[in-house]
Amino acid sequence: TPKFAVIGLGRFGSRLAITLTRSGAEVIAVDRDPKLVEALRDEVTLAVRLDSTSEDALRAQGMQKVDAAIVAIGEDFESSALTVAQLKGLGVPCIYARAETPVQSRILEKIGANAIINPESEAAARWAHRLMLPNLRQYVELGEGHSLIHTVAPVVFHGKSPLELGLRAKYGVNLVAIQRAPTASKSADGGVVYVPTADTRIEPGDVLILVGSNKSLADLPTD
Amino acid sequence: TPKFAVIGLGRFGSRLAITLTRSGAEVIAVDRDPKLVEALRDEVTLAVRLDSTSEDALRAQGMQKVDAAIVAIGEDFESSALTVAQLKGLGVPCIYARAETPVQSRILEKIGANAIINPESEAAARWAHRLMLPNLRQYVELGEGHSLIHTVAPVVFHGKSPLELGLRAKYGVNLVAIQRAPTASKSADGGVVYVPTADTRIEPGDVLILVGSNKSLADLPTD
Ligand SMILES: Nc1ncnc2c1ncn2[C@@H]1O[C@H](COP(=O)(O)OP(=O)(O)OP(=O)(O)O)[C@@H](O)[C@H]1O
Ligand SMILES: Nc1ncnc2c1ncn2[C@@H]1O[C@H](COP(=O)(O)OP(=O)(O)OP(=O)(O)O)[C@@H](O)[C@H]1O
Repeated sequence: TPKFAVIGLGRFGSRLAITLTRSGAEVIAVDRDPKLVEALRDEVTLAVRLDSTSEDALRAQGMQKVDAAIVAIGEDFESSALTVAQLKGLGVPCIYARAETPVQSRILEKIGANAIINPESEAAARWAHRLMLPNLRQYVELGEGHSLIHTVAPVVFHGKSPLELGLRAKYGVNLVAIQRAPTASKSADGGVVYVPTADTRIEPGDVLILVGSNKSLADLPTD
Repeated sequence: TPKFAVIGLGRFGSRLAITLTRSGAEVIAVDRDPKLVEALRDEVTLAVRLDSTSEDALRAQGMQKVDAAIVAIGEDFESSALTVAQLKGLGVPCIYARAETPVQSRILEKIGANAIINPESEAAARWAHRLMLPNLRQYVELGEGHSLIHTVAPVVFHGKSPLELGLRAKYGVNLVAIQRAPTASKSADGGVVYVPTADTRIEPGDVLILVGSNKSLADLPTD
């Protein structure tokens, strides 16, 4: 069973600790704020109040035995940096750390972070993408004039299958998969992905994952 | 040109406003904190100090003429809710609003938000996925025993092409695309995606996007 330490139980850290626990990992969740520790007590393997800048406190909780530690401290960069240094000193094999600027990222990497997390920047990049292409939720340039796109199924496709529509023959695009939202969800991501067969019916609200030349994709009906 | 209003210039809002502007949109960035407005002055089309809960202030800045408004206020839920209501009242066609809990999401949707943004939760879900499958950065169940996965190229694949490796013939998997990190980036996402040909060389660090039966994918070399 993978064993993780999540340090800093703000909105990102607490959500991460809970999600990892529900996915079956062993999670020790750490914060110096007792209210936040208490709130997570039944949601993670072990919720502990401690100051992560103290090497002794970390060692006492067995922090050196985890597979990976995630430092989710957001605004207090010095605490974050010192925590990364302590974890490195304890021999934690994999350290993820949150940073808000490129300078902070470089510093944390020099101190020992293996990868940098920036929830707000990552989310801003995705939402900017989605907003700039309202009918295409995600657009990725594949090079050589081809692309893989996610697009909301146009109305003329509803109730039809790839074969009936002639997606390949008539539109020149390849339907790689269909992302269908679980009924209650309106989130930016998630949803079940189906590998469609020649006669899968496309439903309203489906997000189609298509590959084709940029021209073919641009020529698709948009509604 | 798409025209956006971004209200609330915290870490997420400011990053979003800047990214949208760089992608070619017209962006009016709003905050009641003059320091944050000043910091964005040269990075967006127009940076304005105002209180978004005031309908007159919003109208005076032409807020009713935008294509979409993004309410990126994080911690002050009442400001966020009232702002959404004002934007709805002004007839803004598309409103995205930030919420931190399911209850807040439902309230904002009832008031008029078309979609909900939760940067920390979205990031936590992605990172939990990535952490649980260290050699598979993203795993999506395609149903019917097949999956689409992103996996770091195993060492035995380095320097070889799909044809030389016999990905289809020998491993029974289909290489949909290769995600290659731009050299300076260690971010969780991003990176250029190539549609590989039979003799594209796989490089160390490449993330391979593969489709195949769960058994074939599980049998791939892991390093
Ligand atoms: N030295 C430390 N030891 C333990 N916990 C710490 C330490 N320093 C900060 N923290 C905790 O880290 C948590 C997250 O930090 P902070 O609230 O500054 O980030 P944030 O960016 O607002 O988080 P989010 O955006 O995820 O809500 C806080 O709950 C704080 O108590
Ligand atoms: N009524 C309002 N009018 C204009 N700006 C507002 C209003 N209420 C809050 N804001 C601004 O919204 C911004 C973001 O809110 P806040 O700092 O609470 O969120 P946050 O969750 O910490 O943001 P982030 O995680 O993106 O850094 C703040 O800069 C604040 O000044």
